[in-house]
Amino acid sequence: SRLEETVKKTIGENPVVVYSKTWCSYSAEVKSLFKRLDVQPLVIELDQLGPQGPQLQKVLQRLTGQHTVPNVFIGGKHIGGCTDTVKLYRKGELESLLSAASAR
Amino acid sequence: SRLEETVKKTIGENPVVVYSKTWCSYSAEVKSLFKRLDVQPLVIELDQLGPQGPQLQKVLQRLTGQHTVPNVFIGGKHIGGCTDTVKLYRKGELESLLSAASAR
Ligand SMILES: N[C@@H](CCC(=O)N[C@@H](CS)C(=O)NCC(=O)O)C(=O)O
Ligand SMILES: N[C@@H](CCC(=O)N[C@@H](CS)C(=O)NCC(=O)O)C(=O)O
Ligand code: FES
Repeated sequence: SRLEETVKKTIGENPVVVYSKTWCSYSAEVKSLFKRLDVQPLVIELDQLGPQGPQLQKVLQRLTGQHTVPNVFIGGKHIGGCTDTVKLYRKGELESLLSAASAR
Repeated sequence: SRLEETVKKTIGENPVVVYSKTWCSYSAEVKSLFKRLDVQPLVIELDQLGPQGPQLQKVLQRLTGQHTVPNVFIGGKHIGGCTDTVKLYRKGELESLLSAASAR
């Protein structure tokens, strides 16, 4: 679908992408973690896109199996949600992924 | 207002009350913390009450200054959100509050 192609293009062209919701504390945690790591993700707030928001969320589920936010991609690779991202950070792996993706 | 009286009655008659949303991970964290402490809060899922949900959320904001979920009460006292509740737990104060409220 065209929306699916849009998502693939987005994650392919941006080192770090976070699909988020503005009111969601888990989304806020992930955004603030990247900020602390001096990374500027492309943030897509699904609640600010009108009817396209839920459509995007369905496409993301089709592409990644994940229907929740935040939904994080680094170097075009699906990372996961908040818990997954924080886990990788604590293992020291997040920063290597970010360097490999030239995110910083 | 009548809704305000309902809330006051609810928090007055139940040792632990959590105003929550079913999709929210912060709300889930608070509910799971109480479960681990062997406490059965009265949980009110604001997203499952149709138009009354947002109305209740406004009443809670008027009563507590807090417009977010989760919104936690123990022994009729406003505790706060997820971060506040977890903070009290780590300080060892949550369990005293729960005992005092005969929550367990
Ligand atoms: N363990 C996941 C939890 C993700 C989750 O449950 N996200 C919620 C919001 S906190 C969600 O997307 N709920 C459904 C929705 O908002 O559409 C993570 O760490 O990201
Ligand atoms: N620090 C607060 C954060 C509360 C918060 O921002 N809650 C969000 C959901 S995670 C919220 O209620 N957003 C507005 C809404 O859902 O109506 C806490 O620990 O509870
Ligand atoms: S909506 Fe509350 S943590 Fe995501």
